[in-house]
Amino acid sequence: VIEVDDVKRHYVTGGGTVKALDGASLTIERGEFLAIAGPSGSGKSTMLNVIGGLDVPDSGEVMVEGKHLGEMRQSQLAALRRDRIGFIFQAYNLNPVLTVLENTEYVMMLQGKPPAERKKLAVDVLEEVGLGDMLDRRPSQLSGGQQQRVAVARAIAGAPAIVLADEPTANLDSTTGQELLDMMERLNRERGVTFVFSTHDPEVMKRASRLIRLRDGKIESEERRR
Amino acid sequence: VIEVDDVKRHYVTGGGTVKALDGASLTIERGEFLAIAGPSGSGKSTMLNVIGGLDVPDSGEVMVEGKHLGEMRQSQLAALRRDRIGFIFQAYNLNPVLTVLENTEYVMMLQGKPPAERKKLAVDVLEEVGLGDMLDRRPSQLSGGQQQRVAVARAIAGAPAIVLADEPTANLDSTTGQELLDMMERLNRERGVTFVFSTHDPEVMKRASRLIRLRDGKIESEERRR
Ligand SMILES: Nc1ncnc2c1ncn2[C@@H]1O[C@H](COP(=O)(O)OP(=O)(O)OP(=O)(O)O)[C@@H](O)[C@H]1O
Ligand SMILES: Nc1ncnc2c1ncn2[C@@H]1O[C@H](COP(=O)(O)OP(=O)(O)OP(=O)(O)O)[C@@H](O)[C@H]1O
Ligand SMILES: [Mg+2]
Ligand SMILES: [Mg+2]
Repeated sequence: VIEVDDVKRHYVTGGGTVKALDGASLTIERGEFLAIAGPSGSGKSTMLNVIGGLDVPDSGEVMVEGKHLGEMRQSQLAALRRDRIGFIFQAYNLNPVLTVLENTEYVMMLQGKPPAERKKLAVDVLEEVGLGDMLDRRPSQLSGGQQQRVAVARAIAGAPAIVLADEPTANLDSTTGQELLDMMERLNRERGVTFVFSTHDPEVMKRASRLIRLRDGKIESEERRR
Repeated sequence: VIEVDDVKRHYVTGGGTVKALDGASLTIERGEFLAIAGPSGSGKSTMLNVIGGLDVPDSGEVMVEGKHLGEMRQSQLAALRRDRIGFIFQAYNLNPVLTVLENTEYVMMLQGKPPAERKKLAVDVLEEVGLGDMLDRRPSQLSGGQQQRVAVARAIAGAPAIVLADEPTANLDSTTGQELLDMMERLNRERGVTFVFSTHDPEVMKRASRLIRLRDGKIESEERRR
């Protein structure tokens, strides 16, 4: 369902050229539960951004559900992300002026889901991540881990086909992190949602059915498990 | 060096009253290397904010180096933080318009350290956290873990008496996280810097000489190690 073909992405800074991705290729089947590990700065966030069409590689191809991202117009890319992909950002990127509930409903609203339906879906997922009694708070009234969970809820509330999660448990205690993984695994198993997540957490890596290791923008190794 | 006496801090939200800290007391000796653990939302960030004078409790007392924070004027509190305390925020709070080097030098500049000296101290600590070749970048040009390391560098560059670190390794791979802890331990051992950090990471907890567990705004348990 996702095809990354010899993708390169570099940045030119004052100090020189940074190769965020340096010829990475990856095929992800529908329904996979894939973890991307690697040292800080190895290209994990860049990889997720490129897969999700949020960043454009300098060379190489990315295909999602049979479509070449590089050939799509901005509006088509936006529609693909809105309808097919749920994104959990490393820094959460919640809208500070919206409540927890409104933040979670946001994408479903863009999709045109009716208010009653999107509210129910949002409330259900917020309860599942333990935030059911914080619907009316704003992000500044939440702890770090609570903000992270809203970011997760927002990405999965509409049960997208693909979830791209950038370090989804970084600010969570191990119990809450495990509960989140249980929920992600269940969505994966029961609804066939494809999960691709970056992580530094060995506990999260253990739960992946496949583990990719990045180093200096390249895929260093790969293991299949269960 | 730090005395927290029956501190309470609540928030009133639409949904009711949240007891972020609910009668917590803690004494921290000079030179300690103390970890605060606890579930998401248990009050760790609030505890650090109250110790650092960034937040005012509703009741109870906080004393830092013999001074009652509650009796100090804003200017005195600001001077205490600037001169005696280094703070690593959970969301880093880097200044987006300053470079990595400028962000790291910032507190030392407020302290009136001469340019040559603060630059040397800043460059040294940035090299120690592996960012020596990123001095002129801005936060938006860094990975999540690189931003976290700048936040650490900024807090410790001037070797403050006390460092309050809110989840300093959350976005770091285990190697980089261990290197950071090595550096913090060395500052603690060689220069007597007092460290108080919150964490979810069992590896970080293991390295603490004392571990406090919070739950629902109260201290649930405490262990001394080594
Ligand atoms: N401005 C606010 N308004 C209302 N409630 C708040 C506010 N700030 C924090 N809280 C609440 O206070 C409690 C403690 O928050 P705190 O940030 O200290 O938790 P934490 O232990 O640091 O959590 P985490 O591990 O998720 O970072 C949480 O329940 C949080 O929702
Ligand atoms: N806008 C930018 N300008 C210059 N370099 C950048 C920019 N964005 C990212 N980089 C660099 O690209 C490399 C890969 O960054 P990326 O964010 O993908 O790493 P990561 O694996 O997600 O790291 P972390 O685990 O710290 O989040 C890093 O060396 C980073 O400094
Ligand atoms: Mg990243
Ligand atoms: Mg916190």
